[in-house]
Parts: sequence; C-alpha cells; structure tokens
Amino acid sequence: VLQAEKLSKQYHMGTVTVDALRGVDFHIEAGEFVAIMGPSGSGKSTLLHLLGGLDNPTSGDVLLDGRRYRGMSDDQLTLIRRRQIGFIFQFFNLLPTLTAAENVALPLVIDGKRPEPEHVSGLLALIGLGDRHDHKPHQLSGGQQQRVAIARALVTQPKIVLADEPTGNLDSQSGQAVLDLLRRACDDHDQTIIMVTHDHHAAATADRVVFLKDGSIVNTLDMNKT
Amino acid sequence: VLQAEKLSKQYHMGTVTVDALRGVDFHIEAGEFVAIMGPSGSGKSTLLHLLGGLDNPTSGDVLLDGRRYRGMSDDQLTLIRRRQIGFIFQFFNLLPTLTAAENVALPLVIDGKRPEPEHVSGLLALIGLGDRHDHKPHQLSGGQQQRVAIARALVTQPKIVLADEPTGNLDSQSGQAVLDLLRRACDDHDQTIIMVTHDHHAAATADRVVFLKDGSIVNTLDMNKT
Ligand SMILES: Nc1ncnc2c1ncn2[C@@H]1O[C@H](COP(=O)(O)OP(=O)(O)OP(=O)(O)O)[C@@H](O)[C@H]1O
Ligand SMILES: Nc1ncnc2c1ncn2[C@@H]1O[C@H](COP(=O)(O)OP(=O)(O)OP(=O)(O)O)[C@@H](O)[C@H]1O
Ligand SMILES: [Mg+2]
Ligand SMILES: [Mg+2]
Repeated sequence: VLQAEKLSKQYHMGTVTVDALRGVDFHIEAGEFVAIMGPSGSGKSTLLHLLGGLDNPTSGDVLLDGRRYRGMSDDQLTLIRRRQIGFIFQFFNLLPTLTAAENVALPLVIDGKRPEPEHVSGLLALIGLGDRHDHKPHQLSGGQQQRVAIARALVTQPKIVLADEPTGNLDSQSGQAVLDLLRRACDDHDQTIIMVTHDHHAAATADRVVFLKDGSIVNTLDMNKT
Repeated sequence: VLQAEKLSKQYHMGTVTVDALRGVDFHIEAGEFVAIMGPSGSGKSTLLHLLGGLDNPTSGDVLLDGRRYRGMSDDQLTLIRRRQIGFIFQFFNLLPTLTAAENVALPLVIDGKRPEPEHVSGLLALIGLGDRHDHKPHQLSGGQQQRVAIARALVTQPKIVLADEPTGNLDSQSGQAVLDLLRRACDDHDQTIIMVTHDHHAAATADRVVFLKDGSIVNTLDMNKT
C-alpha cells in the first residue's frame, strides 16, 4: 500500500551536505505493522516525513497505492494526508490554544466532518486521558501531550498511521496501552502502521522491524517467524 | 544539599483543582545520583521544576544547602539557578536561532564568562555531536536536540543537575553515553544528579530510585544495597 523507491534526502547547509537518507527501498502491505529502529540521527523521522508526503525527497519516489507523490499538486497531497494518513509527530505539534478534546477532534473538523463527542471522549478515555478533556497542552504533562497527539492521529481511523516514537515520554503501562491500541487498529481494522521507535519492547509489537543506520536500511527482522 | 519539605502543588482550572504534588518529602546529599520514576502525569516534572526554583509550590518548601527558596527574590533565585543548577528540560527549550554550539555555550555567556571553544566542542564530541556544531535546532534530529540540551546543562559543571527524561528520544547506545556522562559527573566531580526517567535501565544507573504515583512518593529503592 505504501512504497519507497531509491528514496534519498539531502540537506544542504552552505558547503556542507548531510545525506539523511541514501537510496532507501521500502514497502509495506495493507494491514501490516512495521517498526523502524536505528541510532539517533540515522534518518528515521526523515523517512517518515517523506512517506507521509510532508517533505519532498532529493531523489527517488514514494508511492501510495501505486500512485507517485512526485508530480502531485500541494492540494492533492494535502487531501491524501487528510483522508488516508494519520501522523504522530516526535514532538506532537499540538495547537496550544485548543483543549485536548479539540486537538483530538481537529482532523475531523478540518475534513468538514462533525466530530461525535462520544467518539472523541471515548478515544481519550482509552488512553487514560478521560479526565484531561478540557486541559490545554501547557496544562498537560509531557506524556499526556504525547497521548493527545496519538489520539488525534487515530480519530479518523486513517488507512495509514505514521508514528514517530509514540511511547518516548510514557511509562511502561501507558506505553503498553498505546501499543495495544495500535495493534488493535492493525488487527481489527486492517490499518497499516509504521512506527519509529527506540524501545525494543515496542518494536516487538510489530510484524517486522526495519533497522536504519546512516540513512540506509541495514537489516530487517521478521517478528512473526521468530 | 537539596531538600523538599511537605511539598505540594495544585493547579486551578476554574472549579477544578489538580493536585499535582501532595506533601512530598525528599532529600538528596551532595554527590548522590537519584532517579525519579512514575506513571505519566504523576508529578515528576512538577517536582523537578519546584526543586529547581522554576515554579513556586502551593505549600511546603524547597531548601538548597539549608536555605529556603520561599522569600527569595526573583533575582536571588535566578542567580542560584544560574550558578548552581543545570536543568535538562523534557522538551529541551533550545533557542531556535542559535547553533548547537551556541546553545551549549549559552549558560556561560549568560553568567558573563567567556566560553572556551575547546570546552564546548569537547562536550559536543563526548555525546556524539561533534559534526553537528553549527546546526540550528531545526536542522537536528529529535535525539540530537535532546543531547544539545544535555550538554548545555552540563557546560558550567553545576553542583546540581536536574534532568527530565534525558534519554527519552535516544537509542540505547547514545542513551548509554548520556548515562555514563551523568554517572561520571557524579563520581568524578561530586555533582548531584536528579534524573526523571521512564527507562528502567537508566534508573539502574542511579544510587537510589524514588517512585512517584498521583503526586506522592510511594516507594524508594536503594540501588547500592541490592
Ligand atoms: N498548568 C496546569 N494546569 C492544570 N494541570 C496541570 C498543569 N500542569 C500540569 N498539570 C497536571 O499535573 C499533573 C502532573 O504533571 P507533570 O508534568 O508533573 O507529570 P509527569 O509525571 O512529569 O508526567 P510525564 O511522565 O507524562 O512527563 C498531570 O496530571 C497534569 O495534567
Ligand atoms: N534541516 C536540516 N538540515 C541539515 N541537517 C538536517 C536537517 N534535518 C535533519 N538533519 C540531519 O539529518 C539526519 C537525520 O535526521 P532525522 O531527524 O531523520 O533522524 P532520526 O533518525 O529521526 O533521529 P532521532 O532518533 O534522534 O529522532 C540527522 O543527522 C540530522 O542532523
Ligand atoms: Mg527522529
Ligand atoms: Mg514530565
């Protein structure tokens, strides 16, 4: 359902060039749960942003259901992201003026849908934030903000969920609740999950683990066969 | 060297009151390394901010070398923080317009000292950021930004280091480098470290682990005796 072909990304700073991604080939089927691990700075967030069409590669392509992002207009890409992809950012990107519930409901509102209050509160309750409904981000702990970002990405039940280190600020119990939620989205709703993580226990939830190092894929582990 | 007496913190939101900390008693000796663990939202960041004088308690006191923060002027508190405390924030608080090296050197500059370039680059190299010297925060990965925040807190070799989840965005290898650095600061330079963490492996580096739950200390583990 999602594919990267010889995906490369370079950042240019004056005379210095940073090769964040070097010709990455990657594919994921519908209903699959893949974890991406690797050292800090190895290109994981960069790969996730390119897969989500949030940034353009220097060379190579991303294909969603066989259609290349390259050549799509900004409007087309925006619509794809809105309708098919849920993104959990490494640092959340919550709107500071909205409450937890409003932040979670935002993707529905943006898509012109009317958010069902029970759906939003239900999702908040599922990740332990039932009593933080009306708190704004600055009135939430780090891990609570992270969970709002997670709920927001799941509220539209998107076909593809791109999660950048979703348990980085969570204790093992709230982290497990998040992993269970992602696993259920995959098993029960056939959603496709790509999760960047530093947590080996989190990676063990996935069907396959891909290892990135210095911008290249160096190893893949099939969790279902081990 | 640092002590909390019946420390309480309440947040008020209209008619709702959140008891973030409930009468916490805590003390740490010079040269000690204490980890604070607990569920997301249990009050860890709140406790750390009160210990660092970055916020005022609702009731109770914090004492540094026997002197209460209560009653100190803003200027006095600011001077204490600048001279004696290094703070690693859960979300870093880097200045976006400064490079990694400039962010790291900032506490020295603020204190009217001239930063020695080799001292700053040496510290960056120690945590694997030698080749990211001139990158601004938006040109760094999440874990790289976290490491800049760590180096910044250590650059003045402060008596007390307050670290809020310093390995949350790091893979096990760069995380270990950070823990080694903190352990060395404690063992070799008699610095006092208080580290909030969700990572059990990180907590194992400490001399003592304090467990927080719903704003109260519920357990303490002495790591040196086990
Ligand atoms: N300004 C505020 N107004 C209302 N409630 C707040 C405010 N700031 C924090 N809280 C609440 O206080 C509690 C403690 O927050 P704190 O940030 O100390 O938790 P924490 O233990 O650091 O959590 P985490 O592990 O998720 O970072 C949380 O339940 C949070 O919702
Ligand atoms: N705008 C930029 N300009 C220059 N270099 C950049 C820029 N953005 C990222 N980089 C570099 O690209 C590399 C990959 O960054 P990326 O954020 O993808 O890493 P990551 O694997 O997500 O790391 P982490 O685990 O620390 O979050 C890093 O070494 C970083 O310094
Ligand atoms: Mg990243
Ligand atoms: Mg916190």
